[in-house]
Amino acid sequence: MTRIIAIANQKGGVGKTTTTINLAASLARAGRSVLLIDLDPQGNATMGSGIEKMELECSIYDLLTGQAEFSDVVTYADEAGYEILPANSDLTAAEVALLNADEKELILKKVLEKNKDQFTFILIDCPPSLNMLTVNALVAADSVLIPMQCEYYALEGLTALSETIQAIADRFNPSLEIEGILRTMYDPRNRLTLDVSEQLKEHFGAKVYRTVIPRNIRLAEAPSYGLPVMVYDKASRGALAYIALAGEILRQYAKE
Amino acid sequence: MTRIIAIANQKGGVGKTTTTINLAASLARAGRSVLLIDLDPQGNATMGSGIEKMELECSIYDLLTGQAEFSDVVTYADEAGYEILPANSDLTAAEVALLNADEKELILKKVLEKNKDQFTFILIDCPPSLNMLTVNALVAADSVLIPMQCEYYALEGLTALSETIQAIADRFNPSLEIEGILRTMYDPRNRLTLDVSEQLKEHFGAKVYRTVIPRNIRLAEAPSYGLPVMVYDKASRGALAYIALAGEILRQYAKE
Ligand SMILES: Nc1ncnc2c1ncn2[C@@H]1O[C@H](COP(=O)(O)OP(=O)(O)OP(=O)(O)O)[C@@H](O)[C@H]1O
Ligand SMILES: Nc1ncnc2c1ncn2[C@@H]1O[C@H](COP(=O)(O)OP(=O)(O)OP(=O)(O)O)[C@@H](O)[C@H]1O
Ligand SMILES: [Mg+2]
Ligand SMILES: [Mg+2]
Repeated sequence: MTRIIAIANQKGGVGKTTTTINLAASLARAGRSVLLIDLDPQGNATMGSGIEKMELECSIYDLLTGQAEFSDVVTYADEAGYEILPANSDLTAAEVALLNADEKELILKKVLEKNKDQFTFILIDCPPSLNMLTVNALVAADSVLIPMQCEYYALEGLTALSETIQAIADRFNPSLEIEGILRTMYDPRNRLTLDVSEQLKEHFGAKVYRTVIPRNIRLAEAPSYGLPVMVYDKASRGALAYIALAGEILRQYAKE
Repeated sequence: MTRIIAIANQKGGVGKTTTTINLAASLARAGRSVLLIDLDPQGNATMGSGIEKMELECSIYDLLTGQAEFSDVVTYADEAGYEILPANSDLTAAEVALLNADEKELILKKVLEKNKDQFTFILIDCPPSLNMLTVNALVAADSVLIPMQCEYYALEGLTALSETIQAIADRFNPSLEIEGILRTMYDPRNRLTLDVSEQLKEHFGAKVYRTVIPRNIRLAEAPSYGLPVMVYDKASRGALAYIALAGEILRQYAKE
């Protein structure tokens, strides 16, 4: 029973990639079979998983444009512990190519339908945009996990994101739901953080994860080694937080 | 003699908007006539300047698509002290519309040629992408100011950004140069920050501003009041840093 989760937020730098990598690694350590899909032409999730994006023979671009098979593109990120569909700047061409394709919002969904069964979790790292790549992720996904930096611009952008999710649910994907809201780079010493956190809980209630990801320099250092934080520094606050998040998510599924 | 500066970096959340607003306000306080152009459909610079993006009769979208005149769209942000071409989600449609237009990379340049003379500085806030909006900014600009968070993904993305700047200079805008590299959210206690900072200086030399913008919660709070930080809290480290940056930039022009 595969669960496809889009990690999305059009606000930049809120921790989408950091969350996708470290949640994927934590779920893999918990024994689940995980696929990470890098849907960002910047290829951050690819590099942060130890895959050199400049040396890819084929990437998710080739898969989306039908030029390569899933088995050609999927790669095992051995230190991270999950499979990955890697991305590089070729994907920029996809943003334009997709706009002219038939059923352009369903391309990723169709690719995944044929290939998802071997995985328990598929996590999709989205770019900071509500463009056709993110739309494809939201159409293909069962749910969306929203990393949220507890600051003004991110809170303000949540309205547009919620409207987009609703529009996609109405039109393409009626079962799409919010997996959860994850507070990232959380610093409880700030009045602003606490205020925004309060507003999130008022609006999203139990959807806001109890687990928060604290600001921890290890999370910023790990990708420079191409490692998830729990491989780079397993006792760090960042590692413990993402392992706790995986636990919170798995317990939600255990209840169902 | 108008100076048009694009504030660009395809990496999300590195402080583009915060820099555009606070540099614009600092230059205005130094007596210069400043125009801020919000080129991001997320409209952060618009909201952070105290302009309600949901209540705009017309926005930069209408200007770029020829549906409104410059004088209809330009608005004075009174507390901030500069003029602004505001943005809202209509601009998302522009990303697609522009792709089909003639000379699509020159649309903003042509608009500005007719209207720039009244301003000393025009600062353009770009979205976290190297899409057609950012391309328009780079084609229209005299120079690009790159805010840089001293962390791995931002450093890794600098290659793609430099290549894009070079490609645009070669093809459309031979006088395009790098105005400077601004280290943002700077925390000198981190080894990573210092390492990345060193690499920036090795690669970009004197282009790296001496002024760094420290991490300061006032910078994150100010936009929730629709104010630049020096209006919100003029003695804050964030305010002093952006005023110092404006000084460093103005001294460079004084030398020319
Ligand atoms: N909890 C944290 N503590 C410290 N640094 C963090 C934390 N989470 C992420 N970072 C760092 O902050 C920066 C932004 O995070 P990240 O790139 O994951 O965000 P993003 O939402 O994927 O950005 P983009 O919108 O550009 O895709 C990165 O340099 C990352 O290493
Ligand atoms: N020096 C700083 N200290 C503390 N917070 C900051 C600082 N600079 C920016 N911020 C906050 O960090 C977040 C990201 O900054 P900002 O939105 O300006 O980046 P951006 O590059 O414009 O992002 P995007 O790529 O989404 O357009 C915002 O919430 C902002 O208020
Ligand atoms: Mg990312
Ligand atoms: Mg911005």
